[in-house]
Amino acid sequence: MIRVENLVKVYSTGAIRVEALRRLNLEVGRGEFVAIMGPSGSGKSTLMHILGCLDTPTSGRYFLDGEDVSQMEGNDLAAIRNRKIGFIFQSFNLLPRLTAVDNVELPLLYRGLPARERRRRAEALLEKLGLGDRLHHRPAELSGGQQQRVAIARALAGDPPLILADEPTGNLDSHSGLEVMQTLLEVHASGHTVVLITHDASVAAQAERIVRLRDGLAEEGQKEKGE
Amino acid sequence: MIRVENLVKVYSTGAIRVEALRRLNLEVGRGEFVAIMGPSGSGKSTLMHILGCLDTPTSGRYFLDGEDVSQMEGNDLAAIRNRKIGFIFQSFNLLPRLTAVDNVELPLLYRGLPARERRRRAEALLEKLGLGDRLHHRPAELSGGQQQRVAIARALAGDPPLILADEPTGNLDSHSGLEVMQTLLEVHASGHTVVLITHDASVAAQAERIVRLRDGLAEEGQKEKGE
Ligand SMILES: Nc1ncnc2c1ncn2[C@@H]1O[C@H](COP(=O)(O)OP(=O)(O)OP(=O)(O)O)[C@@H](O)[C@H]1O
Ligand SMILES: Nc1ncnc2c1ncn2[C@@H]1O[C@H](COP(=O)(O)OP(=O)(O)OP(=O)(O)O)[C@@H](O)[C@H]1O
Ligand SMILES: [Mg+2]
Ligand SMILES: [Mg+2]
Repeated sequence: MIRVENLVKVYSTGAIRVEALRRLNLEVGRGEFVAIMGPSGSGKSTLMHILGCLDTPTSGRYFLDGEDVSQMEGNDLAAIRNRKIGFIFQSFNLLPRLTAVDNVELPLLYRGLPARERRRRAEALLEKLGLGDRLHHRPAELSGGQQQRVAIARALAGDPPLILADEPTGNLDSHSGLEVMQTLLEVHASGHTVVLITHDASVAAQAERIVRLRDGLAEEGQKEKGE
Repeated sequence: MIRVENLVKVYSTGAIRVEALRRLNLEVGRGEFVAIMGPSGSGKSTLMHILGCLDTPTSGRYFLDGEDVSQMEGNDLAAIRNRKIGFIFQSFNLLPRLTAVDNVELPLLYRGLPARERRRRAEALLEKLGLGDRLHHRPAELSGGQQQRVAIARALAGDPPLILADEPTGNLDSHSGLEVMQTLLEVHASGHTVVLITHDASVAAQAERIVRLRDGLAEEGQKEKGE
């Protein structure tokens, strides 16, 4: 499903130049559940943004379902993103003026679902994540962990084939964290591909494989789960 | 240093009414290191904002150094906040147009320190937290864990007697998390009072005492460290 070849991302503005990804190679098979770990600043979120079609690499190739998206732009990239990818951001990125349920319905607008079906699905997901009594709160009226769970529900709402989760349990107590992992495991079991960044070894242990990043490079295949 | 009596906080806007804190009682002695744990949505950040003089309770009392601040407003509250409290926010709240080092210098402006001394202190703190090569990056040019460390440095810059840390290691790998805890333990050892919210039991274990919140109430004294 995902094949990344010699991916390079250089941030360069004014006096600043950072090589965030340095010829990174990675493959994720359709239906796999992969965890990505690595030190703060090692390039994980940068990689995720490229995988999520939210950013383009400086050089190198990214094949999503066999299609080279690394040179796509604007509307083409957005179309693929909306159809294929659910993204859980490290800092949530909820729309501040929309309620929880409206935030979750957003991906469903693109799919032409009728209003009642959008609402039903959004409510069901939020209830599953323990937010049934917070449907009409705006992000500023939610705790950190509640905002995180709204971001998760939004990513899953459209049932996309690829789920990218950047630190989905960072703000959650053990109980809510278990609920989230339960939900991701169910999504995976129903055939979806899941790539998850985490600093929590007990979360990573629930994936099928762990890829470790260090200084913009992936130690692919050298650090298998259980080693 | 901190005494909170029958603290109540009710959020009430339109159809929404949430009792976030429900007659909460808590004491923290000068120089103590207390961890606060509890489920997502149990009222931890709400309590922290009141302790940090960023919000006022609906009812109840908050004595900071023997002074009743629960009925203070505006400038008086701000003055106490700037002089006495360093706050690490769950979502960082860095100023987006300032660089890392400028963000960290901010609390020092209130103290009339000369520019060269402000810069020296800010740089020293950032270097200690592994960000010596990120001084001139703006928040959007930093990873999640790097932003978190800038927020920590900013809270410590003015050497305030009370440090309030809301999930300071949530976005950090184990190595950076250890560096942060090391720094907080040093600050505590030099006489400061530290109150820290965390979902991580291994972080809470480094405090002298753990207070557990559930549904807006503190189980004070019933769950001591090691029980
Ligand atoms: N402005 C608001 N209006 C209405 N309800 C609110 C508001 N802010 C917070 N709440 C609610 O108050 C409760 C306590 O929120 P708080 O942020 O203190 O939780 P928390 O313990 O810090 O949770 P977490 O571990 O997820 O960060 C939550 O259930 C939240 O939905
Ligand atoms: N716009 C930018 N300009 C310059 N440097 C950047 C920019 N965005 C990110 N960086 C740098 O690129 C590196 C990788 O950042 P990235 O966000 O991918 O790290 P990460 O592995 O997700 O870290 P964390 O675990 O802390 O979230 C970091 O060192 C960061 O400072
Ligand atoms: Mg990141
Ligand atoms: Mg909180």
